[in-house]
Amino acid sequence: MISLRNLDKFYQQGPDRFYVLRRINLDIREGEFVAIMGPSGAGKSTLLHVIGMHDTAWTGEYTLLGHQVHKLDRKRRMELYKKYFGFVFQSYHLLDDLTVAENLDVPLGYRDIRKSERQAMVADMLDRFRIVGKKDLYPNQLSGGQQQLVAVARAIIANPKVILADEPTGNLHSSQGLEIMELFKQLNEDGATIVMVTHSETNAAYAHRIIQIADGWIESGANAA
Amino acid sequence: MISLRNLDKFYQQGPDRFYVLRRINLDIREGEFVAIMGPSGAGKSTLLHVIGMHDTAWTGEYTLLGHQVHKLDRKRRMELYKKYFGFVFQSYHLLDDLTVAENLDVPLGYRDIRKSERQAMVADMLDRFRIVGKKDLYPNQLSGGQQQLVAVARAIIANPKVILADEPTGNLHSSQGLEIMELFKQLNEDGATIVMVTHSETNAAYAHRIIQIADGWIESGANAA
Ligand SMILES: Nc1ncnc2c1ncn2[C@@H]1O[C@H](COP(=O)(O)OP(=O)(O)OP(=O)(O)O)[C@@H](O)[C@H]1O
Ligand SMILES: Nc1ncnc2c1ncn2[C@@H]1O[C@H](COP(=O)(O)OP(=O)(O)OP(=O)(O)O)[C@@H](O)[C@H]1O
Ligand SMILES: [Mg+2]
Ligand SMILES: [Mg+2]
Repeated sequence: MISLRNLDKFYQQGPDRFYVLRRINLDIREGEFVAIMGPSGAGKSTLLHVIGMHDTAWTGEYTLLGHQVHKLDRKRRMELYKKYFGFVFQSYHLLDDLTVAENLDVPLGYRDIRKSERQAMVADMLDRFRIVGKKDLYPNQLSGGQQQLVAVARAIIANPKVILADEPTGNLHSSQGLEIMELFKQLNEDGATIVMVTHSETNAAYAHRIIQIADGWIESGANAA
Repeated sequence: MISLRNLDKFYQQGPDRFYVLRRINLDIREGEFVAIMGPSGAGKSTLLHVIGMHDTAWTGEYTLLGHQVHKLDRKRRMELYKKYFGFVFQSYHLLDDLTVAENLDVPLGYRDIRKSERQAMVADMLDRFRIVGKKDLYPNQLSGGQQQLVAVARAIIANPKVILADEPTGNLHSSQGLEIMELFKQLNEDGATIVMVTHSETNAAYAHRIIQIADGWIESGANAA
C-alpha cells in the first residue's frame, strides 16, 4: 500500500548538499507492522514525515493506495492524510490552546461522525489511557508522559488505516510502554498498517519486520520478508 | 547539601486542590548520585523544578548549601541557580533563536570565563557528543535525539556542582544512552551531585540510591542509606 522508489532528500547548506535520505526503495504491505530503527540523525523521523505527506521536498516516487503522491497538490495530500493516517509525533505537537478532550476530538472532526458519537469516542479514549481527570487541562499542564499518551490517543482515536508512530513510548515507564505496544498489536490484528520508529528492542519485537536506517540509507529490511 | 522538609505543592482546580507533592522530606548529600523513579504524573519533574528553584509555588522548607531557599527573593535564587546548577529539561528548552554552539555557550556566559576559553569548551563538547557538524544549525533543524544531546551538553558544560537531569536519554538509542550514563558516572566521581529522573532501570543502576515517587508521595529512598 506504501511504495517508495529512488527517494532522495537533501538540505542545502551553503555550497553543500546534506543528504538526509538516499535512494530509498521501500514497500509496506497493507496490514504490516513495521519497525524503523537506527542511530540519532539517521533519517527516521524524516522518512516518517515523507510517508505521512508532511514533507514534499524530496525527489523520487511515492505511491500510496494507488495514488501517485509526488503528483498530487497540497489540498489532495491533506485530504488523503486526514482520511487514512494517524500520526504520533516525536515531539507530540499537541495544540496548546485546546484542552485534552478538544485535542482528542480533532481527528474525529475531519470525519463525518455525529457529535454524540464523538463525545463517546473521546470519553472511551480518556478512560482507556486513564487520563479522565486531565480532560479539561491544557497540554502545558500535563506531565511529559501524559502528553505522550494524549499524542498516542489522538493518533488512534479515529481508527485510521495507517498509524505512523515516532518513538511513541520514550517518556513512559516500561509497563505503560508495553500497554501501548499491546494496544498497537491489537489494532494491527484488526487491520491497521503500522509504521513505528523506535529505539527500543522490546518495542521492535512487536513488529513483523525491522527496517534499519543509518546516514539516510536503508541498511536492511527494505523488502517484505 | 539539599534538604527538603514538609514540602507540599498543589494546583487549585475550581474548588479542589490537586496535590502534586505531599509532605516531601528529603536529604541529598554532596557527591551523591540519586535516581528518581515513578509512574507518569507522579510529581518527578515537579520535584526537580522545585530543587532547581524554577518553581517557588510550594509550602515547606528547602535548604540548599546552607541557604534557606524559601526565604530568598527571585534575584538571589537565579544567582544560586546559575552558579551551581546544570539542568537537562524533559522537553529540552533549547533557545530556538540561537545556534547549537550559541546554546552551549549560554551557561559559560554566566561565569567569569575568557572568550577564548569558552570557545574551546564549546568545541570540546561538540566533539565529545559527535555533533560538530551541527554547531551552526538551529534546534528545529536537529533530530529529536540530537536536541537531547545538546540539552545534556548544555547542562554539563560549565562543570556545575549539581546536575539535575529529567529523563536525559528518552530519545536516544540504548548505546548512546549508556554513553551518557558513563559520562554522568565520571562527573559524579569528579565531585558533581546528580539528581536524575528516569524511567529506565538500566540508567537507575548507575545511581547510589533510588527514590520512588507516586501520587506526590515519596514511597521509598527518602533518606540516604
Ligand atoms: N499547571 C498545572 N495544573 C494542573 N495540574 C498540573 C499542572 N502542572 C502539572 N500538573 C500535574 O502535576 C502532576 C505531576 O506532573 P509531573 O510533570 O511532575 O509528573 P512526572 O512524574 O514528571 O511524570 P512523567 O514521568 O510523565 O514526566 C501531573 O498529574 C500533572 O497533570
Ligand atoms: N532543516 C534542516 N536543515 C539541516 N539539517 C536538517 C534539517 N532538518 C533535519 N536535519 C538533519 O536531518 C538528519 C535526520 O534527522 P531525523 O530527525 O530524521 O533523524 P532521526 O533518525 O529521527 O533521529 P532521532 O533518533 O534522533 O530522532 C539529522 O542529522 C538532522 O540534523
Ligand atoms: Mg527522530
Ligand atoms: Mg516528567
